[in-house]
Amino acid sequence: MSRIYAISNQKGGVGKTTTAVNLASGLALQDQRVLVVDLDPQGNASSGLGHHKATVDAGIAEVLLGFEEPLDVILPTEIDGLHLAPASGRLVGLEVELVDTERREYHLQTALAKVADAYDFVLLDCPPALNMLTVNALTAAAGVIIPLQAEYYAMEGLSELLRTIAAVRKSLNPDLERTGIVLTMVDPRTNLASDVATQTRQVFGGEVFDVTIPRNVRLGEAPSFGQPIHTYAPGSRGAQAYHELADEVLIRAGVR
Amino acid sequence: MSRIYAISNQKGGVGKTTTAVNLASGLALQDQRVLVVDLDPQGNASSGLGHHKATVDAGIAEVLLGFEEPLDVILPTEIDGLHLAPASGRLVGLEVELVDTERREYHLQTALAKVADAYDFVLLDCPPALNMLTVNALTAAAGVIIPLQAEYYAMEGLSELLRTIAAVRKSLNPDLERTGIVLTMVDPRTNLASDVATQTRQVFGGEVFDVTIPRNVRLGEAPSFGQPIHTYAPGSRGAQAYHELADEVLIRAGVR
Ligand SMILES: Nc1ncnc2c1ncn2[C@@H]1O[C@H](COP(=O)(O)OP(=O)(O)OP(=O)(O)O)[C@@H](O)[C@H]1O
Ligand SMILES: Nc1ncnc2c1ncn2[C@@H]1O[C@H](COP(=O)(O)OP(=O)(O)OP(=O)(O)O)[C@@H](O)[C@H]1O
Ligand SMILES: [Mg+2]
Ligand SMILES: [Mg+2]
Repeated sequence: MSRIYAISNQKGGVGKTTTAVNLASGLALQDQRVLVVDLDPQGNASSGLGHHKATVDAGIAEVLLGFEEPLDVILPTEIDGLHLAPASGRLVGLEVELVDTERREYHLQTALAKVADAYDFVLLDCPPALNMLTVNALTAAAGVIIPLQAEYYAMEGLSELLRTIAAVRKSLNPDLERTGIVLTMVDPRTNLASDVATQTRQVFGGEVFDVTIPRNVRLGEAPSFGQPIHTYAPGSRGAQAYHELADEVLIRAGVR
Repeated sequence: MSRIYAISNQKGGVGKTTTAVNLASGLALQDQRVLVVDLDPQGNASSGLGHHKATVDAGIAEVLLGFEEPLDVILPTEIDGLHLAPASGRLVGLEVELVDTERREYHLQTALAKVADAYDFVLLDCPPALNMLTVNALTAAAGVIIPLQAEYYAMEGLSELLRTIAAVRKSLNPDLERTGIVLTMVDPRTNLASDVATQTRQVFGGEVFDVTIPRNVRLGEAPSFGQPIHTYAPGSRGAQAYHELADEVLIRAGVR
């Protein structure tokens, strides 16, 4: 039984890709078979896992357009059991190409149904927009993990994201749940971060994961080596935090 | 003679809005008449200047759709001489509405031509995507100011942005220049930030503004009060850095 999670937040730079890549590696190190799908035209999750989009002939865009089968584009990574459906250059124009097609919101759901059983978890890295790529992710997913940067602008956009999730649940994917909110880039030395973190836990209670992801420069360095944190800096606070997040996700998924 | 600058980078969370709002206030404090246009459906520049999008009946989206004249939606801010064309809720669906219209890339250019002469500078805050709203901004602008976070993923996206600017210059706006790259959120204590900053200056030379915007928590706090940095924390390093950026922009614009 594969669990598909969308990692989504339309606010930019809140740690979606960093969470997708490092939660995936945390889960893989707990003997889970994991697939990361890079739905962001920037292709950061791809390069963060060692496959720069410029080197990718066919990726998830070609699958969504019907030119390739999912298994034909999936790549291995440095971590056993962790695979990637990469971004290719074609993803840049896909938004407009998808808009006029039949059942435009269901392309990803249909594609993933062909491979999901080969994985315990599928993580969908979303672009910073509530666009057709994100709607495809929310339609294909069983749950949404929301990275939330402990900053004012990030908090401001949360209600719009929750409205979009509710709208998708109502009209496209009745099983879509809110799996959890993970606080990211929290620098405990600043009042801003601790105030926002406290407020978020007050408002959302148990929906917020217990672990808080600290600001940790190793998380920013790892992508330049094409590695997740657990191979780049296994002893770092960033690696520890994403281990803990993987534990919590396993519990919420009912695997533990 | 009004100078229109797009503040653009498709990478999310690199400081586009923070730069648009605080460069605007830095210029206004140097007796320039400034208009900020919020083209991001998130509406961060609007709330950063004290006008939450939920309270806006008509904004730039209504102007681009032809329902309102620009002067009808422009709002004052706390700073004399600094005005805002805010985001409204309608901006969320505008991308799809614009795609099928005549001369879809020129709506903003046409709208701004009606008001630009009332301002010395017009700053366009762009969403984190190379979409129709961003293309409208690049078509209306004389120059592009590129906020660049000193991180690996941000560097990775730069070449795609430069290609898009070149494409717009070739087919839509022959006068479009690259005004400059401003390094943002630079924490001098980390090697990552200083390495990326050094590399950027080596590759782009004088195109990179001399001032580096440091990571400064005051810049993150100011938006929750709806104020630019120069009224929220005038003595902060963030305020000083955006003062210096305003000086450099005045020089590059030929005003100094
Ligand atoms: N906990 C952290 N500590 C330090 N740096 C981090 C942390 N999380 C993410 N980063 C860095 O911050 C930047 C933004 O993170 P990331 O790219 O993962 O966000 P995103 O939400 O995927 O952005 P986008 O909206 O562009 O897709 C990246 O350069 C990343 O390396
Ligand atoms: N120099 C800085 N020091 C500290 N915090 C900063 C700085 N610049 C921006 N921030 C904060 O970092 C976050 C990202 O900045 P901002 O929202 O301006 O980026 P953006 O590029 O406009 O994001 P988006 O892609 O979502 O539009 C915000 O919460 C902002 O308050
Ligand atoms: Mg990302
Ligand atoms: Mg912004």
